[in-house]
Amino acid sequence: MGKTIVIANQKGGVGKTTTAINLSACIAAAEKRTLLIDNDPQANATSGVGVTANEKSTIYETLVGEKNAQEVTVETQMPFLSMIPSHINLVGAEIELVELENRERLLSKALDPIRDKYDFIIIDCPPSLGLLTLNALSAADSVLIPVQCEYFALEGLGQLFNTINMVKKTLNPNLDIEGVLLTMYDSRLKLSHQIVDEVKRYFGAKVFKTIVSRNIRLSEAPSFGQPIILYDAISSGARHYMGLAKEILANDSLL
Amino acid sequence: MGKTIVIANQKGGVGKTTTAINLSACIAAAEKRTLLIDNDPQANATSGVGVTANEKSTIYETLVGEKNAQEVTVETQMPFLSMIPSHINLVGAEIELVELENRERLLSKALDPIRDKYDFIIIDCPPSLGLLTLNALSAADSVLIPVQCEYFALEGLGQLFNTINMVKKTLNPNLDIEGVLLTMYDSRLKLSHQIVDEVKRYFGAKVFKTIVSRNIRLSEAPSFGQPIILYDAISSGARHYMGLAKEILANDSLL
Ligand SMILES: Nc1ncnc2c1ncn2[C@@H]1O[C@H](COP(=O)(O)OP(=O)(O)OP(=O)(O)O)[C@@H](O)[C@H]1O
Ligand SMILES: Nc1ncnc2c1ncn2[C@@H]1O[C@H](COP(=O)(O)OP(=O)(O)OP(=O)(O)O)[C@@H](O)[C@H]1O
Ligand SMILES: [Mg+2]
Ligand SMILES: [Mg+2]
Repeated sequence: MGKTIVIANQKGGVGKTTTAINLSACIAAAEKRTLLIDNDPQANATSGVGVTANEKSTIYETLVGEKNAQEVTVETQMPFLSMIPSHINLVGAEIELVELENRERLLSKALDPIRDKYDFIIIDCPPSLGLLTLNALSAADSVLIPVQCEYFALEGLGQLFNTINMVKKTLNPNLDIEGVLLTMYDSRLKLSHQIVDEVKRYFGAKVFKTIVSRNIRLSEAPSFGQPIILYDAISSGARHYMGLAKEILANDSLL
Repeated sequence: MGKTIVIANQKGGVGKTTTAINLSACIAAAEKRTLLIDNDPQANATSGVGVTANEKSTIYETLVGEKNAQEVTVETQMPFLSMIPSHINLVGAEIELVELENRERLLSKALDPIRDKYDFIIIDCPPSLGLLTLNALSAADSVLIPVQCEYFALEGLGQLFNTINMVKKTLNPNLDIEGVLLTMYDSRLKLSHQIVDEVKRYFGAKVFKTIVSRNIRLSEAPSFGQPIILYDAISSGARHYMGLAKEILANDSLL
C-alpha cells in the first residue's frame, strides 16, 4: 500500500510545484513506483515533466466521476514515474465542485482503486485552501509544506495548520505532517537566515534537514519539460531534492 | 471620480502584493488620494503597510454587507494613503460567498459610495480566479498584470485573459488592461531575457516600460511594515515603483 503525500501551502510561488515534480522524480530514480498528480488548474506540474494533457482526460474528469484514475494516468519520460495531468481550462472548476455531493472526498474515492499500484503518490496543489486542496488533504497520508525563505511566507502558516487540523478532525483522522521544507534559501541574505531560524524555532523536528537553495537550474528545467535530475543532475537543485527524497524514504522505512 | 486598478494574476508569488503596496504608496507620494484594498485572505498587503486589522472590520464585513466601506477604512503611516484591510481567517470565505445573491458584484456595490473620495483605488488579489478576484475585476476600471520573469509565469496568461474577457462581456464592459508589468527581473540570467522578449512579443505596447528588477530590499521592507519608499527610498526597488507610478499617472492624464 503506497504512501500519499500532498504538497500544500496557500501562499503563492513558494516552490510547491518544483517540489512535487522533483521529489517524485527523485523517488522514481530510487526505483519506487511513483504517481505524480497535478491537482492545480494552472497545470505547471504537467508541463514541468513534459506531458501535454488531452483536454478531456485530466484530474477533473476523475473528480467529477467521468473517468476513473487509471484511464487518465499517463507515462512520463522517466521510468517508475507516471502522472495524472491537469489542464489550464479547469480554472473555474472549484466553483463547480462546490455543488457536488461529498465534495471534499471526491479525490480520495477516485484514488482508492489505484493506491496499491504505487509506492508513493505525490499531489501538487493550487495556492489556496479551497476545495481542490481540501480534496487532496482528505486523500493523503501526510502533507509536505514548502516554506519560501521570505517574510510573507511566514504569515499564512498558522492558517494552514488550522486547515490541516480541521481536515484531520472532520475528513481524514490519519493525516500527518510529513515535514516543513525550506525553499529558495540564499546563504548571502540576512533575511534567509532569519526565516530559517524562525521556522526551526516554530516547527522543531518537523523541519527537514534538507534545505533547497535558490538555484537558477531549477527554474530553467521546466522550460525543457524535465525534472532537475534529467536537466542537470550535478546542480545544487538536483542534490538537494535527492537529499529530500532520501530523508523521506528513510522516514518511511522507519515506520 | 477616481480610477480603480486591480492587481491580478492567478499564478502565485509573481509580485501582486509587492506591486499593490508600492504602487499605491508611490501614487500617494505624488499627493493623490489613494485607497489600497487588501482583497486577499492572506492579508499580506495589510501587514506590508504596517496595519494590524481588527478581525471584525475587514473587506469581508464589507462584501457580506455587515459594514460599509467607510467604516472599515483605516489610515496608514503615509499621508494620502488609506487602506481597507483583510484578515487571515477569511481563507474559507470564498466558499461562503458562492451562496450569496449577486455574488460577483458585491465589491463593486460596496465601493460605489466611496469612489469619489479617492483619485486612485488599488486592489490586491489572491492567486486564483475565484470569486474574490471576479469581484475585484467587476469593480475595476482596469487590471494591472504582474508577470514574474520565470517560465511557469507565462503558462497561465492565456487563461487570465479569457477570464478578463468573460468579465468584460458579462459583468463589467468598461474593464481595460492597464498594462503588463515584468517583475523580479535579473539581468544576469538568460531566462529573464527570454521571458522579457516573449512577453513583449505577445503583449506589445501593453507592457510597461518600467521593469522591476529582483531587489532584496523589496522583500525586506514588509518585515518592517513599510512600503519601499519609506524603507529604502534610494533602492532600485523604490526607483522602479516610482517609475511605474509616473507611467500610470501620465497615462491617466492623457485620457
Ligand atoms: N529553489 C529554487 N531556486 C530557484 N527558483 C526556484 C526554486 N524553486 C522554485 N523556483 C522557481 O520559482 C517559481 C515559483 O516556484 P513554483 O512554481 O514551484 O511555486 P508554487 O508554490 O508551485 O507556485 P503556485 O503557488 O503558483 O502554485 C517558479 O518559477 C520556479 O521555477
Ligand atoms: N522585485 C522583487 N525583488 C525581490 N523580491 C521580490 C520582488 N517582488 C516581490 N518579491 C518577494 O517575492 C515574494 C512574492 O511576492 P508577492 O508576495 O508580492 O507575490 P504575490 O503575487 O502577491 O504572491 P501571492 O500569489 O501569494 O499573493 C515576496 O516574498 C516578496 O517580498
Ligand atoms: Mg504550483
Ligand atoms: Mg499576494
